Amino acid sequence: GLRLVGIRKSYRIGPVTTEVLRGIDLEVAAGDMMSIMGPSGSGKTTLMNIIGLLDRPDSGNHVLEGRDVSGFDDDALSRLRNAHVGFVFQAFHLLSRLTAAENVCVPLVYRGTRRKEALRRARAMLEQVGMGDRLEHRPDQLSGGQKQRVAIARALVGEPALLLADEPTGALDADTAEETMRLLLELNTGQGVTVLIITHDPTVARRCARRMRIENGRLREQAAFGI
Amino acid sequence: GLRLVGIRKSYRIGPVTTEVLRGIDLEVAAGDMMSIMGPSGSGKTTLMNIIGLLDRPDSGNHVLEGRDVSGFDDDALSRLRNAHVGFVFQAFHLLSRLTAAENVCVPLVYRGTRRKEALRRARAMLEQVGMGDRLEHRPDQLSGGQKQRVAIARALVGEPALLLADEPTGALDADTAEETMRLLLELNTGQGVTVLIITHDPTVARRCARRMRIENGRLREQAAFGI
Ligand SMILES: Nc1ncnc2c1ncn2[C@@H]1O[C@H](COP(=O)(O)OP(=O)(O)OP(=O)(O)O)[C@@H](O)[C@H]1O
Ligand SMILES: Nc1ncnc2c1ncn2[C@@H]1O[C@H](COP(=O)(O)OP(=O)(O)OP(=O)(O)O)[C@@H](O)[C@H]1O
Ligand SMILES: [Mg+2]
Ligand SMILES: [Mg+2]
Repeated sequence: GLRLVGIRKSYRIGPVTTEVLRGIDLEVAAGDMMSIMGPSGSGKTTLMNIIGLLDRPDSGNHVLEGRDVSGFDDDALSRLRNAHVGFVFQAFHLLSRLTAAENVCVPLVYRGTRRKEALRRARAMLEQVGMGDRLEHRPDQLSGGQKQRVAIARALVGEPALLLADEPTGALDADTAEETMRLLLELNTGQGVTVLIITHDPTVARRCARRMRIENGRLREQAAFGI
Repeated sequence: GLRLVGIRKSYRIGPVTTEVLRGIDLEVAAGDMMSIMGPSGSGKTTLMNIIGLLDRPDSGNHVLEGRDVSGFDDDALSRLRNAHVGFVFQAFHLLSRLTAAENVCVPLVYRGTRRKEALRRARAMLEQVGMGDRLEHRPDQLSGGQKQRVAIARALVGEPALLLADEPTGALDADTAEETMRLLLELNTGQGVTVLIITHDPTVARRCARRMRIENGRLREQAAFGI
């Protein structure tokens, strides 16, 4: 699980400071499935980058998998991230010179998995997201939704304890989005993976047991939808 | 308006050929507002790149604003495009070293508009999409939805006769998406702009008077929704 207390983050451009996160408190138990919604520019990606140890808050406490990470140096943060966290970036961030299969291997290569074994697992993961017939395509030879599915496969191939997904269905048609959500739900209920999903799609949020909303830099939990 | 007859397009990677468009026929009258839906990877972006003169089909006829463009060279295609077409790319394609306002100026600079006048029009367009307070931000200082709105402003600033929008609301929350659609509808009904929108969102498609669906490389017009 993870716990955030009083997390603040501002950006400064020249003389102007924009306060984006204004004291975020959040407790996520292991095995939770949680959605985060909020207006464009309200700080969702900023919050997820901090939770995923990709960025540091200006102040506040952050505990991940039982460790207080506020004092960790960059190496310790990336070791903890590589061991526990899978990340689906909003802009996918695929490596343009690698094929789909090679992109999905990247998290395994970081851990020292042998290439043959990494490719086998990458291929299996890409088949699970319906991309078995595009293994050798590079990102510029894939459609928007296909790139997104490669990004999802890369986030899952390392069997992370925590999955952070930033609008994972944004570029997908309704059927493909539904298949993706079924896969994430299966990982959550079947393997106990903790899942945090940023989304603008209410049908995605409705599938999550816990639903948060970010507004004016603060986080509020929403009551469960009337079924 | 525009007319496509028998448009075909295949991609080849090594020994494998993927036939994406298999004989597309499409007639769009000036002032039409049309949506295009279809599964991820079905050829929507490929089709829009051809309609917008950014790519050439393998075969077929293409008439835009009364001209048969099949024989045009690259310079003639880009002159026609810069004069008539506004494009919202699926991946935004903002220039990373320019600010939001400078990015929106680009189509006007191409036409030789003086810098002061271009910046004035860019600022007005960015205010219309709710980005008046981010004029000096560069793309990496904007959120996903904010980048999308800059891309929309850039497509509209040149007052094109034809607007091609590839998932223009994909990164937007419901309220911002609604505001964007209202702006596009106002341009269509108020100024007679022809609008083609690729979308995965049925609430966006429902706002369009004509709705197409692409499947197995062919295009089929959908009957109007029951109101
Ligand atoms: N340069 C390329 N080389 C080979 N195949 C390509 C190339 N570009 C696209 N493709 C393939 O062409 C097909 C159509 O891609 P396109 O981008 O038009 O799909 P799309 O309908 O826009 O999908 P999405 O909704 O995911 O954006 C895909 O299957 C894709 O893999
Ligand atoms: N490097 C930066 N410098 C200055 N401001 C920034 C920077 N990065 C982000 N911002 C600002 O921080 C705010 C939050 O951005 P963030 O990307 O977290 O929004 P978001 O909720 O993910 O929005 P979206 O739904 O559009 O993706 C935005 O208003 C944005 O302009
Ligand atoms: Mg975001
Ligand atoms: Mg596309």
